[in-house]
Amino acid sequence: APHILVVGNEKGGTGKSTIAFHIAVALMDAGLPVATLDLDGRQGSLTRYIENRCGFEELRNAGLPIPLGHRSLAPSGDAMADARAVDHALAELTSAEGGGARVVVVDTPGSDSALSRRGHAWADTLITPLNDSLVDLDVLALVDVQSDRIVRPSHYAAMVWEAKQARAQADGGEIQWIVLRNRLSNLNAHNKREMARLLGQLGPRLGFTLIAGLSERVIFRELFLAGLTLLDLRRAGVGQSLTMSHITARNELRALLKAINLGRRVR
Amino acid sequence: APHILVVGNEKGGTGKSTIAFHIAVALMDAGLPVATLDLDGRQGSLTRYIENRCGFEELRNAGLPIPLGHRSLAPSGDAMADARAVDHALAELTSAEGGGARVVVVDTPGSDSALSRRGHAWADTLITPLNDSLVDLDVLALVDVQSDRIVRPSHYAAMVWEAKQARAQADGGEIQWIVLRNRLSNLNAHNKREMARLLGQLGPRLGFTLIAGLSERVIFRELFLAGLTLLDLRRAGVGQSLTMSHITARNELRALLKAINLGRRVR
Ligand SMILES: Nc1ncnc2c1ncn2[C@@H]1O[C@H](COP(=O)(O)OP(=O)(O)OP(=O)(O)O)[C@@H](O)[C@H]1O
Ligand SMILES: Nc1ncnc2c1ncn2[C@@H]1O[C@H](COP(=O)(O)OP(=O)(O)OP(=O)(O)O)[C@@H](O)[C@H]1O
Ligand SMILES: [Mg+2]
Ligand SMILES: [Mg+2]
Repeated sequence: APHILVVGNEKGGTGKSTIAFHIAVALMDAGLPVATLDLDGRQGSLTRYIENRCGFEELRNAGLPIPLGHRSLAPSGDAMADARAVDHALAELTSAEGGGARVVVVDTPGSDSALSRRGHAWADTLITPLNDSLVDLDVLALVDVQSDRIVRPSHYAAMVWEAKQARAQADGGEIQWIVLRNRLSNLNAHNKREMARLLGQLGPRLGFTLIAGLSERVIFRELFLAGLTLLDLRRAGVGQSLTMSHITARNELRALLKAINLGRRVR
Repeated sequence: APHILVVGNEKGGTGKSTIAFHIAVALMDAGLPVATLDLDGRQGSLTRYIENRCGFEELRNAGLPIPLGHRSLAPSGDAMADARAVDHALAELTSAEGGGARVVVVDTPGSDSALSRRGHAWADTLITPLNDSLVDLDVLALVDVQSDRIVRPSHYAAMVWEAKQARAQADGGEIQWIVLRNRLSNLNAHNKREMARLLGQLGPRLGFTLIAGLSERVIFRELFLAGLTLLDLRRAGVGQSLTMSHITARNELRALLKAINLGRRVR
């Protein structure tokens, strides 16, 4: 069965679209047949990344890998219709006529929606990025200021739990949940320790694996207009060499890919 | 008439709630009668900030200024009812019985909603923060990769234009639109210049004033659990002294306040 990889977090601006795009490119780079699904159709950051990539490829003929298929869905106002649209898009993208993708990378909006909930319920792997910030942590769990302890899960954790239930009931399947610290800085040692500690406690309670994640690096965003990632820089048609910072960034991306267990069938 | 200050950007995680809270505290610090309205009731970051502040004040009796009133609205599913709820909340917060606020700071979600659109239509001042990122710029305007020029306005710019129309038709009033670069870093000179150039061109076209904004500083987020800002640190009950970085942060906040023209009547 194809592997559905969802990038989700109800908190805005945690890096969902950025990570969805970078994972899709990394998987294509590794030779896998990948399709992409944008469930944040109104904002469409992932769609824009892919349109920009196609535009760049048209100009430069650099041999850039492009997803086998891409769909973008925006809310229709009808929750049932939205859920059906998600099912339909996934079926299409993984069908032989639709491109035969074995992995579908799904981007979701930073808000609650029928499209997002349905997407989450299909996940084999759910990747949740967040900033190293107590404000971001708040959608996962409430923390008590006096004791610095976790009080209870918050609304996005509840949404993921419901998705896990939906998945289990649908086909007995499991969602592998990975939480990823994103936009990490070298500074603020105290804040970093605090986040690592709280997330470390939360993982076993909510059922997710914590991975170190990506640092704040302009290379993860400055190539947006060309739809490129640092992995594309050394291609013939692009022709840039990698700096030290790029190499560290590439290692961060590789560590992320390694943590995603795509399953033997896909490999 | 009371001054309605809306913090808006359909793009997620640009710093809306953080800035809404810091502006509210800064205005109360300056002695103004302030109320707060959270139109992102499901996520509730601004509400959580204020609840945490009240909790801290209960514990410590530090004499922290608290908003005269606070309301939180979440989508009801009925757009007309949502719009009426916004009107009602603003009327309540500015009424004598409701606290008599002369400034209402309104936080909005990082997504399109009836609550957010109605809030935008009431704005005297609209503050739009964004990251120094072409991905964030994309909701304001499409940029062509070959020419590095602005092609056309994007969906959030269109939403603001509609809000300006709604405001003009309602009472002939004007929305002062301020765009604020947030989470700025000292590094990445090329990217910073690029963003400054593109936003500089976009300002006159879309009708906003660009201000330099806030740097990425952990002091803007590490006090979330206590509902504090750096402006509170020197109060008797809190008793911390300011570091050099705090002083620079305070100057950034002051520059932001200065740029907001609250109008003679409020002062
Ligand atoms: N590791 C990183 N290094 C540098 N910039 C980053 C990184 N991750 C994300 N960004 C930038 O941070 C901002 C938010 O990222 P992104 O748009 O991918 O988040 P999102 O969760 O998809 O947001 P939304 O909730 O609006 O969909 C963007 O400007 C993006 O370019
Ligand atoms: N100037 C800053 N310095 C450091 N951290 C910041 C700054 N501004 C915002 N942040 C952090 O960035 C993240 C996003 O900020 P915030 O939640 O205020 O954005 P938002 O636009 O309200 O997001 P949403 O779209 O989810 O409502 C939070 O983790 C916040 O603590
Ligand atoms: Mg996104
Ligand atoms: Mg917010």
